[in-house]
This record gives sequence, structure tokens and C-alpha cells, in this order.
Amino acid sequence: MARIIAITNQKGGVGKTTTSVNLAASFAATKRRVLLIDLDPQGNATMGSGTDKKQLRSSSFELLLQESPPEKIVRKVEAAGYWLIGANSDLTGAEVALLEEIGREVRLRGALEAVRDRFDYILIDCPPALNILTVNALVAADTVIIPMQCEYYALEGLSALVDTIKKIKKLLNPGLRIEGLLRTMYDPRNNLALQVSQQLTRHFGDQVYNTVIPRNVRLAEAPSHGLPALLYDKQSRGAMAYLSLAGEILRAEGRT
Amino acid sequence: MARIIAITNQKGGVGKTTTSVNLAASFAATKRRVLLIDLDPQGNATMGSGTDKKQLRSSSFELLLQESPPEKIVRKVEAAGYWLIGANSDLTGAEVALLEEIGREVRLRGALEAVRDRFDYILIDCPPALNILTVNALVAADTVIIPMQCEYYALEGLSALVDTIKKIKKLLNPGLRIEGLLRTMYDPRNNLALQVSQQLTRHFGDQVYNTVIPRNVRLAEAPSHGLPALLYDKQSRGAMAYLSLAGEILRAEGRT
Ligand SMILES: Nc1ncnc2c1ncn2[C@@H]1O[C@H](COP(=O)(O)OP(=O)(O)OP(=O)(O)O)[C@@H](O)[C@H]1O
Ligand SMILES: Nc1ncnc2c1ncn2[C@@H]1O[C@H](COP(=O)(O)OP(=O)(O)OP(=O)(O)O)[C@@H](O)[C@H]1O
Ligand SMILES: [Mg+2]
Ligand SMILES: [Mg+2]
Repeated sequence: MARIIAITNQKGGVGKTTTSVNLAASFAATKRRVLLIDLDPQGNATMGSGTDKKQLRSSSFELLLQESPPEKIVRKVEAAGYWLIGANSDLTGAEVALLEEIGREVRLRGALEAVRDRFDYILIDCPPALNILTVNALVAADTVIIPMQCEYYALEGLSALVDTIKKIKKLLNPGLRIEGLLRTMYDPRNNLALQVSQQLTRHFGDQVYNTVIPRNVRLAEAPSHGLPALLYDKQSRGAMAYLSLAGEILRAEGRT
Repeated sequence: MARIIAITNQKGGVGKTTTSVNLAASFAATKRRVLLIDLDPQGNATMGSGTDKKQLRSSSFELLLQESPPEKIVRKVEAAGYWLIGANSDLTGAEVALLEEIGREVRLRGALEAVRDRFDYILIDCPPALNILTVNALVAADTVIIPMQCEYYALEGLSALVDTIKKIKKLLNPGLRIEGLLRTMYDPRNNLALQVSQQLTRHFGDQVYNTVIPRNVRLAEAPSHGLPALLYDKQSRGAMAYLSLAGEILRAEGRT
């Protein structure tokens, strides 16, 4: 039975896609069966996995509007070893279409029932907004990973995200919990990052992952080759950091 | 008669808010009358201007739904010398409400008619999405500034943004044009940034501003003090870069 993890933060550019793609690859490298779902109309997780978003015959759009079952939409990303449900700008249409549908918030949860037993992990890359797509991911998810750039605007936006998670937990998904906050693009020479990081550990305690993802240009280069960093440059500090994050998550589950 | 500039890119975290706040402050420093409109439910431009988004009596929500005239919503940001229409999470409600309204795309343009002659520049900070809020900004705007982080996902998303601008120009706002692409958080030691920058100038030619905003931690620190960089640390490379951007824009208009 797969564990469903939503990777979300409405603040833009904090490393949601980079975390989704590289965590999926890291779990796959430890022989777990992984499905990555791109729920962002930008289609970055799709392109970052080496799949052309313009060539998708079906995508998370069909998944949400139940036009086809998930097993018809998943495709294997051979090189990285995980499965993908891609996205493209069609998904913007799903946002509008969903608003008028009954049960608009529980669509993704329902659609994933059919494939949960085929995977160990289902990761959902969310768009930079607290909109109906992100709500669908939070309703479907068991846990939430919050990538956090240690800067002011990202810190300031955290309370709105936590409030949304609490509301969804109360009304739609009682089992939902924050699995962890992940410090990304972290530069220890930068005083601001240090201060924000201290505030995070003061407020969230051990919900903050020990693993910190450093700023590492190989993580920014890898997507232009359509590869996770683990395949683009496995010795890089970025690839190693995501591998150690996967280890930290697996250890916490006592499943290593 | 104010020139209305939309500052937009659906890619998250590329420096839209940092550009909006610091360009507003730079224009104000050259004695122009400036209105900054925050059109992002995150309310970053509001907080970055030192205004508490939770204390707003009225915001761009009321502006879009025409519940009050703009002159009742603007407030002066004394320290920075520009005027502000703030935003907060109420704006998420406007997105949904607008979808059912007649003329939903032209609301902002209509609302700004009443204040255009009070300002020289009206800058609109957009959310990281090609949604109804961004469409309203593009319909109201004379020109568009596209902040661009020189990385793969931002470059890859540019064609979708340019297509949206073309469509709005054709259907709703024939005068709309791209005023410029602004390279932000630029680190010349980084090969990827150099390559992406070369692709930008190859495709967009002189639409790419000569001014390049360097990665400069003072730009990330300033918002935690509720100040533009020009007031937080006017000698910083970040503050100077935005001042020179204002100069480049003014020279291009032949108004210096
Ligand atoms: N640790 C890192 N070191 C260096 N660059 C990084 C790192 N993590 C992400 N990046 C780069 O920073 C940019 C933003 O990251 P990414 O696109 O993953 O964030 P996001 O939260 O998914 O953005 P969006 O809000 O648009 O969905 C990308 O260009 C990415 O390649
Ligand atoms: N030139 C720069 N040097 C260093 N840090 C910067 C620079 N420009 C922006 N930043 C920081 O990078 C982060 C992203 O910038 P910003 O929030 O302005 O982007 P945005 O495009 O408005 O994001 P969003 O998509 O969430 O609206 C912020 O923490 C900001 O302080
Ligand atoms: Mg993303
Ligand atoms: Mg912003």
C-alpha cells in the first residue's frame, strides 16, 4: 500500500519540483516502486524527468477529471526507474472545470485508489498556489513535505500553508500530517539563512529534517538534460543530499 | 497619464516581487509618482513594503470586485515614497468570484481608469500563475516586464508566457508589448546562467535589459525589515542595480 506524499509550498521557487524529481529517483535507487505525479500546469517535473510535456497523450488532467483510469496514464521513466503521471498547460483547464464539479476536492484521492497497491511511494509535485490542485493533493496525501528556502518571504508564508493543512485535516483528511520541512538551496555562509533556519527549528522542532539540501548548481543543470541529479552527476553534493533525505525518511518509517 | 507595467512570470521565485518593490522605490527616488499594486494572494509586495497584510482594511480584492474606488484603497508608503494597493489571502476568493462575473478579464483595467492621471507609473506584482489575476494585469497593462532567473525551468516556461501575452494582445489589449526581460539573481561564475543568458539575447535581442540584477543577499534581507533595498542598504549592489534599471527604463522613454 503506497504512502502518498504531497510536496507543497505556495511560495514560488523554493525547490518543490527539484525535491519531487530527486526524491523519486532516490527512492527508486533504493529499489522502491515510485510514482511521481506532476500536478503543476508548468509541467516542470515532467520535463525534469525527460518526458516532453507537449507529447503527453494523457496527463494528470485526465486523472482529476476521471476521463481515464490511472493505469492508462502512468508511464515508466526508464532511466530514473520511477513511474510518472505528467502535466502540461491543459491542467489549467482542470482547475476551472473542477470548480463546478461535485466532490471537486476528493477527485485525486478517488482516482489513486486504483493504483495504491502497485507502488511503495506516490509523490505529488504541487503548483505554487493554495488552489484546487494543491487541495486535491493534500486531501489525497498521507503526509506533506514542505520545501523551504530559508528566506523571509518563504518563512512569512508558512503560517498560511500550515493553516490550510490544518483545515484540510479537520474537514477532509483526518490522517494528514506534516512529515517534514526541508531546508533547500541552503548556503551556510549566509546569515539570513542561519537566522531563518533557527526560527524553523524553534517552531517546528524535529519536524525539520536533519538533511539540508545545499545550493548546488548540478541540481539546476540536471533538468536541462531531463535527468535527476542522481543520474546527471551522482557524486554531486545535491544528488548525495537527496539520497540522504530518502534515507532519513526510510529510517523514520523503520523500513530501511 | 500613468504608464501601467505588469511584472509577471508564472515560474515561481524568479524575482517578481523583489523587482516590483525595488523598481517602485527607484522610480520614487527619481521623483516619479508611483503606485504599486500587489495582485498576489501571498501579499509579499505588501509585506516587503512594510505594510501588514493582515491589517489591510481594503485591498486589491475590493479593486477587482469593484466594491470600492481605488482612491479609497491606496495608501502611502511613507518611507519608500510610493503608494500601495496591498493584497492578502482574501484575493484567493476574488479568483473564484471573478470566474463567474461578466467582463472578468477587464475589471482591473476599468478600476484603474480613475487613478491613472494621479501617477507616472503603476506597477503590478503578479502571482506565479497564468490565472485570472495575471490576465487582469496583462489586460490593464501598457507593457510587461518579465523577471527571468537564468535557469532551465524559467527558460522552458517562457514560451507559454509569451503565447499568453500574444493572445491577450490579439483579443483584449492591442497595445500590450513586452517592455523587457530582466535577468535576476545573476551569478556570472555559473556556466548555466551564462548559457541561458545567451539564449535569451539570441531570441529576444534588445528586449533583454542591459541592466542585470546580481545575486545579492541584501535584496533578500531587506523585506524582513519591510523596506526596499534602496532604504535598507543603498550602497548594496542589489539596490544600485534596480536604480540603474529605473534609469534604463526612463532613458528608453526619452523622459530622463
Ligand atoms: N539546491 C539547489 N541548488 C541550486 N539550485 C536549485 C536547488 N534547488 C532548486 N534549484 C533551482 O532553483 C530553481 C527553483 O527550483 P524549483 O523549480 O524546483 O522550485 P519550485 O518550488 O518547484 O518552483 P515553482 O514554484 O515554480 O514550482 C530551479 O531553477 C532549480 O533548478
Ligand atoms: N537578486 C537577488 N539576490 C538575492 N536574493 C534575491 C534576489 N532577488 C530575489 N531574491 C530572493 O529570492 C526569493 C525569490 O524572490 P521573489 O520572492 O521576489 O520572487 P517571486 O518571483 O516574486 O516569487 P513568487 O513566484 O513566489 O511570487 C526571495 O526570498 C527574495 O528575497
Ligand atoms: Mg515546481
Ligand atoms: Mg512574488
